[in-house]
Amino acid sequence: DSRVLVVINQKGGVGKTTTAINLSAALAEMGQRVLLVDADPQGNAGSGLGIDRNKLGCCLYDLLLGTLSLADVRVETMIQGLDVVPATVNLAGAEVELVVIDNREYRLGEVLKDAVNSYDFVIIDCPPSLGLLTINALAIADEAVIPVQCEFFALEGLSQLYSTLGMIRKELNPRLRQQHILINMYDGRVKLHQQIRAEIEKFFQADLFKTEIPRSVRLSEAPSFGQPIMEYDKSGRLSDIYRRLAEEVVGFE
Amino acid sequence: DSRVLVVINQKGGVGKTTTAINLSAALAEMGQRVLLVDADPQGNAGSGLGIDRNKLGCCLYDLLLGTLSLADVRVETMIQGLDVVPATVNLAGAEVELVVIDNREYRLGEVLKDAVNSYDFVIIDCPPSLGLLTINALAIADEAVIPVQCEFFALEGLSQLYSTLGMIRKELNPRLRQQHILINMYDGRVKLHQQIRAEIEKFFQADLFKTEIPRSVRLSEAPSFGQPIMEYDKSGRLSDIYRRLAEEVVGFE
Ligand SMILES: Nc1ncnc2c1ncn2[C@@H]1O[C@H](COP(=O)(O)OP(=O)(O)OP(=O)(O)O)[C@@H](O)[C@H]1O
Ligand SMILES: Nc1ncnc2c1ncn2[C@@H]1O[C@H](COP(=O)(O)OP(=O)(O)OP(=O)(O)O)[C@@H](O)[C@H]1O
Ligand SMILES: [Mg+2]
Ligand SMILES: [Mg+2]
Repeated sequence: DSRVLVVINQKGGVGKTTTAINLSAALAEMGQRVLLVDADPQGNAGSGLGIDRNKLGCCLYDLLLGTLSLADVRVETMIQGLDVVPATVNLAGAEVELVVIDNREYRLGEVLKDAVNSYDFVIIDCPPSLGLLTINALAIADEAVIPVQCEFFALEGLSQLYSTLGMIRKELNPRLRQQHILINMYDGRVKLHQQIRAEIEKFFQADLFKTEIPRSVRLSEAPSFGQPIMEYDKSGRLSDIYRRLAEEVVGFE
Repeated sequence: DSRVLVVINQKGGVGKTTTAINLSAALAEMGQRVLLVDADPQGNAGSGLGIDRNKLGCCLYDLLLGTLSLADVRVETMIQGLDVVPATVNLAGAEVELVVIDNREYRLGEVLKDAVNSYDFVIIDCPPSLGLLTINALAIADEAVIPVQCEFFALEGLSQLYSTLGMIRKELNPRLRQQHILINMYDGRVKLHQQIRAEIEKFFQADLFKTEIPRSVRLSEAPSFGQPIMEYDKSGRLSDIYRRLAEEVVGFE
């Protein structure tokens, strides 16, 4: 059985997509079979891996509506062992259309049933909201990965996110085992970052990844070449950091 | 009559709230009467001005449901001339509850009718999505302010946003006159920022603000003190830049 990891945070721009792409690629490099599902209508997880959304005929939306199967919408990437279910803008329609169907929270789980047998990891990149697409992802998740910036607004949202996770465990998915907080864009020279990090360590120590991601321009350059950091800067510092993150994730088993 | 400015971008973390808070404060400093409406369930616009959302009894949600009036939910800030309609987490429920009511796109317009007579500017901070709360804000907007980062994913979303604005003009709000793009977190030393900025200038020159906001740690420190930059660093460079931005906005009249 595969492990389903959901990358979530309703705070925007904290590095959900960057984490989803580079963690997926690092796991695939270790020999794991990975399916990256883009559940964000912005479609950044696909485009960050060089998939041109305008050329796509179909995506997660068609899977959710049941008009196509997983085999139809799945796309191979240039990374051995990493496939993607991309998103296009019509996925935004799903948020409204899902509201009126039965079992609306479990729709994604139903359509990804096949995937959990043929991959080691299913990684779901979520939009910056706690709407129905994110709830659908959480309803089938084994673990949640929560990227955070060490800034005021990002810290504020964490307690709200934790109460949502508690509600999901109680009402939709008792299998949601753990959540892991990943500090991202950390700049040790910035006093605010040191202070906020100390707050996160104080309140959320048990859930904190040992690995943390520094701010690095190379990381924000890579998606414009359609590559994960392991391809864009193979022997660079950031590639090693994501390899360490992937080892930590595999070690949680 | 007041001018309604909506700060939008479905890309997360580009600086919507930072722009809404500091532009509102700079306009108030010039003597304009400003109402800042927080339409994002994260509630960052209120907390960035020192309003404790846990102490609030009510918010925009109660206004949308019609259980309270504008006078009940409006909060004065420490800035002369700047009032806020804060958001609490129950606003997230409005996205789903609005789906089933008549005229669901115009609900915000109906409840803010009083405001447009007693303020010079109504500024609405939107969540990072193109859902019903953002559509409600666009349905009553005179102008849209679009903060962008000079990074790959942020540029990708602009053309999607422009087609949404076109749809809004045609179907919901022909009065939506203009949109203005504000470059934010710009770092001239970063090659990617120079390249992306050149792209934005090529395709969106006519809509670009002359003022642009550099990356500055002071700006991300200010909200943790509950202050806009004009209070936190009164004579600093960033305060002057937001004063110039406010003058540019007033000059568009
Ligand atoms: N460690 C880092 N160092 C530098 N830049 C980063 C880092 N992590 C992410 N970025 C950049 O910051 C921006 C925001 O990251 P990203 O888009 O992955 O966040 P997100 O949480 O997925 O955003 P959204 O909420 O819109 O989905 C992107 O331009 C990305 O390239
Ligand atoms: N020019 C700037 N320089 C440095 N930091 C900035 C700047 N503008 C915004 N920030 C910081 O970047 C982060 C994102 O900004 P902000 O929260 O305003 O974006 P947003 O678009 O409102 O996010 P969301 O999509 O979650 O609503 C915040 O921590 C903010 O303090
Ligand atoms: Mg993303
Ligand atoms: Mg915001």
